[in-house]
Amino acid sequence: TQDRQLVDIAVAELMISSEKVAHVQLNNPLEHALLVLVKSGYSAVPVLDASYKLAGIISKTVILNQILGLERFEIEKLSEMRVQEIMHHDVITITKENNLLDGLNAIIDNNFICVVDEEGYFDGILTRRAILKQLKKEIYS
Amino acid sequence: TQDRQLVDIAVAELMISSEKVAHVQLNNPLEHALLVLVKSGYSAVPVLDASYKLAGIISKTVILNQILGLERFEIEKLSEMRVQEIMHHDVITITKENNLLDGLNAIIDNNFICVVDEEGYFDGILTRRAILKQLKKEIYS
Ligand SMILES: Nc1ncnc2c1ncn2[C@@H]1O[C@@H]2COP(=O)(O)O[C@H]3[C@@H](O)[C@H](n4cnc5c(N)ncnc54)O[C@@H]3COP(=O)(O)O[C@H]2[C@H]1O
Ligand SMILES: Nc1ncnc2c1ncn2[C@@H]1O[C@@H]2COP(=O)(O)O[C@H]3[C@@H](O)[C@H](n4cnc5c(N)ncnc54)O[C@@H]3COP(=O)(O)O[C@H]2[C@H]1O
Repeated sequence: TQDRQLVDIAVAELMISSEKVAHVQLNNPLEHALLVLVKSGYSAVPVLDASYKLAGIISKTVILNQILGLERFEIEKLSEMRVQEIMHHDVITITKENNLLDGLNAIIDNNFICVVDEEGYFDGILTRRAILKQLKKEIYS
Repeated sequence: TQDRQLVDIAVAELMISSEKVAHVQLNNPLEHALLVLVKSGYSAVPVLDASYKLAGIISKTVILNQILGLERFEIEKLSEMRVQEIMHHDVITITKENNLLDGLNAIIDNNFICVVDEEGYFDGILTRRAILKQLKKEIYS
């Protein structure tokens, strides 16, 4: 019975839809990506291409790793390099029609999961917070 | 019945104990803290004082915000400033004797929760991943 409820909840009901998701573009310089991440406060955000298809994920860690030289932080690399060169390419995805249980499986090892349609267009993100809130609801009801 | 199981699981069983937790000291320069965060890959870690009591939490965002000047990233501030000056002071905590449900409530808005004893000594951290894995176990059994 508990199980039945969880598979009835679609990702679409829980996700943050694309217009509310901070993101960067493939060809942005790292400097812009780092600014977006610092201003938004997020540790990582999706990377989209010009047609709004999902291309990858970029994180503060990966940008900082790039500029961490042997002697100092090589700040000049931030304007020389592009998001596309260092982002994570293999991104786990799910669809709006998947359910909470599918999402739970994917979210064990990831802060958030990108939601895409069959053509790869970016629909939004499913966050750990959304899943935890729903599970807490189920537990207390 | 489901509820009973969750309140039976102590934080002690789920947490990452202190010796496995990456952390920094109150008086470390920001440069050291940023290196620990970049090398470990974590977005934020606990801050301890010299006697291993919990003092706060430091994140990449807060360090990067400090050095983000109007014109450029002010890298020199990294060696001039200390963790203590910019860390989050008001940190939510729980104890080893609390249970999973207490942890679930606290973890909705936080990536991890610090576990301390009555004197404030740092015992470990309870992560979202640990809670999600346990909830998944409960659901599938
Ligand atoms: N501005 C803010 N206001 C209130 N709470 C905040 C916040 N920024 C972060 N948090 C809290 O910290 C958690 C971890 O955020 P983080 O940036 O590491 O990791 C985030 C971030 O990488 C991404 N994310 C969340 N919302 C996003 C958005 N609107 N746009 C882009 N990425 C987002 O999904 C991850 C998991 O998010 P989740 O909500 O589960 O968990 C968030 C949330 O509980
Ligand atoms: N080196 C690594 N190996 C494998 N997976 C990794 C990893 N680094 C990060 N992850 C994955 O990314 C999630 C978010 O990590 P984040 O660093 O933002 O946020 C982390 C970090 O701030 C802190 N944390 C976790 N383990 C820690 C440790 N051993 N020492 C210090 N802080 C830790 O707790 C937060 C939540 O961790 P959680 O495990 O729930 O969730 C982790 C985990 O699923």
